[in-house]
Amino acid sequence: EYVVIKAKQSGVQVIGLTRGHDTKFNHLEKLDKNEVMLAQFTEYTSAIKVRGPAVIYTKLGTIDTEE
Amino acid sequence: EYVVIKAKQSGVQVIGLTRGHDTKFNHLEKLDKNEVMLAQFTEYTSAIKVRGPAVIYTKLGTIDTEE
Amino acid sequence: EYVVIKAKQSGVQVIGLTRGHDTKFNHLEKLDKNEVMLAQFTEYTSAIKVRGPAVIYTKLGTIDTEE
Amino acid sequence: EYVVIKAKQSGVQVIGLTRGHDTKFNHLEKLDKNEVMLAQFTEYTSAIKVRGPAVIYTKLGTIDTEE
Amino acid sequence: EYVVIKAKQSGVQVIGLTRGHDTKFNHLEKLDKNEVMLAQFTEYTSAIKVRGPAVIYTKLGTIDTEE
Amino acid sequence: EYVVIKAKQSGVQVIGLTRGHDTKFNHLEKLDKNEVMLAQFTEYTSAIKVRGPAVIYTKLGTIDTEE
Amino acid sequence: EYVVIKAKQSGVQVIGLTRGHDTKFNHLEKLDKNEVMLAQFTEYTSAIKVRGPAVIYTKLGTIDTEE
Amino acid sequence: EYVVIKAKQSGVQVIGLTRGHDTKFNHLEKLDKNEVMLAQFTEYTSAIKVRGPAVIYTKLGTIDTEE
Amino acid sequence: EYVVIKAKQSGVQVIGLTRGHDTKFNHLEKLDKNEVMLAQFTEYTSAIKVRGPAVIYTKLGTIDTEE
Amino acid sequence: EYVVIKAKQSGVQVIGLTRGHDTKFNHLEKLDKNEVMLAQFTEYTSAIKVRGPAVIYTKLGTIDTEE
Amino acid sequence: EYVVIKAKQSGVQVIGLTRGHDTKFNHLEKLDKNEVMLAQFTEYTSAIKVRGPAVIYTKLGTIDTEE
Ligand SMILES: N[C@@H](Cc1c[nH]c2ccccc12)C(=O)O
Ligand SMILES: N[C@@H](Cc1c[nH]c2ccccc12)C(=O)O
Ligand SMILES: N[C@@H](Cc1c[nH]c2ccccc12)C(=O)O
Ligand SMILES: N[C@@H](Cc1c[nH]c2ccccc12)C(=O)O
Ligand SMILES: N[C@@H](Cc1c[nH]c2ccccc12)C(=O)O
Ligand SMILES: N[C@@H](Cc1c[nH]c2ccccc12)C(=O)O
Ligand SMILES: N[C@@H](Cc1c[nH]c2ccccc12)C(=O)O
Ligand SMILES: N[C@@H](Cc1c[nH]c2ccccc12)C(=O)O
Ligand SMILES: N[C@@H](Cc1c[nH]c2ccccc12)C(=O)O
Ligand SMILES: N[C@@H](Cc1c[nH]c2ccccc12)C(=O)O
Ligand SMILES: N[C@@H](Cc1c[nH]c2ccccc12)C(=O)O
Repeated sequence: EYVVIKAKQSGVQVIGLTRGHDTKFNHLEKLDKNEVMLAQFTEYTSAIKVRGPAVIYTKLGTIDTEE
Repeated sequence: EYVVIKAKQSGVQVIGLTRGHDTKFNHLEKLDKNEVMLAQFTEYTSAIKVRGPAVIYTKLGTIDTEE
Repeated sequence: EYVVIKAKQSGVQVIGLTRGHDTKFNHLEKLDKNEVMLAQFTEYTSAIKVRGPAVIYTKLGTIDTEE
Repeated sequence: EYVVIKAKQSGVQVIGLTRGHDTKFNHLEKLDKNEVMLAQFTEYTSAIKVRGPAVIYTKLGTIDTEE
Repeated sequence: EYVVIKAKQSGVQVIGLTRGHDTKFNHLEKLDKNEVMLAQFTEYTSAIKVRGPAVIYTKLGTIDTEE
Repeated sequence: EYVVIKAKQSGVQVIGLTRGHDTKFNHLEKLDKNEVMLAQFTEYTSAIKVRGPAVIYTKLGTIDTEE
Repeated sequence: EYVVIKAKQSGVQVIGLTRGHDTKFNHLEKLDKNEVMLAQFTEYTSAIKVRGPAVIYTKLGTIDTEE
Repeated sequence: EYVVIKAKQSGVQVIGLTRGHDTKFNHLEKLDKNEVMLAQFTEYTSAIKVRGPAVIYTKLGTIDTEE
Repeated sequence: EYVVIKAKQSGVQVIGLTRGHDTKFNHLEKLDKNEVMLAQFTEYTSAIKVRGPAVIYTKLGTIDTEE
Repeated sequence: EYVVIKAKQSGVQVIGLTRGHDTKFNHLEKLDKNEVMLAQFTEYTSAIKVRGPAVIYTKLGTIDTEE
Repeated sequence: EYVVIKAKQSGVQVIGLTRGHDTKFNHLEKLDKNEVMLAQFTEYTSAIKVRGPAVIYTKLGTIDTEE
């Protein structure tokens, strides 16, 4: 399972949340304008938050965070 | 299995409910306006509640909590 | 396997029934108006009952309890 | 594998039949009008009977017991 | 794997035939008019016979025993 | 894997052939008019013969033995 | 994996070829007119030959041996 | 995984090539006109060659060797 | 996983490349005009090269080497 | 699971991010104009970033980084 | 998982990149005009680069490196 995040502008944040008993940030990736991140769910990451203007491609739909 | 929650306004709450014999909150994530959370069901989370104005994308349909 | 319950009004009850030799309530979750619960079948919950005005999204169809 | 039973009137009975060498009732759930039961086949339940006015949603079709 | 049998009239018989070296009846369920039985193939039941006026829903088609 | 045989007339024979090094009959089921048999392939039965006027529903097609 | 052979006339032969280092006949089934044989590939049979006028239903297509 | 070969004329050859470090013939089956062979890939056969006028049915397409 | 190669003319070569640390030829099969080879990927063959005028049928598309 | 990146111009960077507790670069591949990279998610790479003008083909959609 | 590369002109290079902690070339295959290579991802190859004028057939789309 992976998702795809494309930054429409610089400053997009893709945050991995820890799998397990606790839920805290394990990583914060900053994307510049037009950068694309393809990110899996993993043993370490069971939730993902996206902040900033981005298009997120998932199997459940495509989401423009600004619309 | 994951679902996607997009906050239409700030103050959306995504709550993980514990897997197991008991059912209580294991985590409460607050989303600001336009933030997107992609959340799996896990060893720790077997149910999820969403409060506040949001669009929830699932394989069973897309749900606008305000409609 | 998960299902999605959206409360049309406050007072919706989502009840988990125990997996196993016996069938009794393991949990009763109350939903307020517009709250959404995404609930899996689990090691502990092999049947679910829904009371009150709700829309239930399943892979077998979408059901409005009031229609 | 689960099925969905919606009671059109009060008095609907959802009966679990035992898996195994014998076939007898392991549980009888009564549904009131508009209640919905989502029920899996399990280690204990390998057949289900439905009595009374109900709509039954299955992957093989949707059945109105009164039609 | 399950099938669904709806009795059009009372007196429908759903018979489980034994899995294994022998083939004999392990159970005979009688259905009244409008009763529905959802029955799996199991460790004990590898064939099913249906007698009487019924509609049988299977993944291979829907069969009205009277047509 | 199961198939469905509906007898158009009495006298239909559904024969199970043995799985294994030998191929002989392990069972012969007679169907009366309008009786339906739902039969799996099993540890004991790796081929099935049908004699007499019947409709056979399989995932590869539906076959009327008389046409 | 199974295939279906319907004999259009008497004298159809369904031959199982042995799985393994050698390839020889393990069984020859004769079909009379209108008889249907549903045959799996098995631990003992990894190829099947059909002689005579028949319709063969497979997941790769339906074949009339006489056309 | 199986394929189907129908001989349009007598003299069709279906050849099994050995699985393993070497590649040589393990079997050569001759088909007469209108004979059909349904052949799996196996522990012993990882490639198949067909010579002569035949129609070959596979999940990747249907091939007439003469066209 | 298998592919199908049909030789449009004699002199087609189907070459198996070794699975593993090294990549060299493990086999070279020559096809005459109209011969068809159905070849799996195996423990020994993880890549295949085709030289000469052929039609190659794969799940990713059908390719005529001359077009 | 693999994705495909085609460089529209020289200078495209395909970066592998480490699977595990930490998230850092494990590899940076530079692509020249018109080069294509087909890259899997692996034991070592659980996220991929793409910088520069490229077309990225994924099962969730096709993305032109410049649009 | 395999992909297909057809060389439009001679001089196409299909490069296997190593699976594992390091990413370096494990093999470089040269294709002449009209040659086709069908290549799997393997224990040794977790990424593939293609240089030169080719058509690449993948489950994510068909790519002409020159367009
Ligand atoms: N630590 C949580 C993270 C999580 C995943 N899905 C969630 C849904 C809601 C809240 C938290 C979560 C877990 O692994 O289960
Ligand atoms: N603790 C419960 C949580 C739960 C999951 N699905 C439910 C449905 C209804 C009520 C509770 C639940 C369990 O793991 O089973
Ligand atoms: N305790 C029962 C609960 C149940 C599941 N499906 C049912 C259908 C009918 C009646 C009871 C049930 C079981 O695990 O099997
Ligand atoms: N005890 C039976 C119940 C059953 C399941 N499917 C059936 C079909 C017909 C009759 C009985 C059954 C069993 O587990 O096998
Ligand atoms: N005892 C037989 C029952 C059976 C299943 N499928 C059949 C088809 C034909 C005849 C008998 C059967 C078996 O388990 O194999
Ligand atoms: N005893 C044979 C029965 C059989 C199955 N499929 C067949 C096809 C042809 C002839 C015989 C068979 C076997 O198990 O393999
Ligand atoms: N004994 C051979 C039979 C066979 C299966 N598929 C074939 C294709 C061609 C020739 C022979 C075969 C085997 O098990 O492999
Ligand atoms: N002995 C070879 C046979 C083979 C299968 N697929 C091939 C493709 C090309 C050449 C040979 C083959 C193997 O098992 O791998
Ligand atoms: N020996 C290589 C062969 C190979 C498969 N796919 C490839 C792609 C490119 C280059 C070589 C290969 C391997 O097993 O991995
Ligand atoms: N080291 C992280 C990399 C990662 C994968 N998916 C992510 C999503 C967001 C942030 C980081 C990641 C992991 O394996 O889990
Ligand atoms: N050695 C790397 C190769 C690789 C696969 N996919 C990638 C994506 C980006 C960068 C490198 C890679 C690995 O096995 O993981």
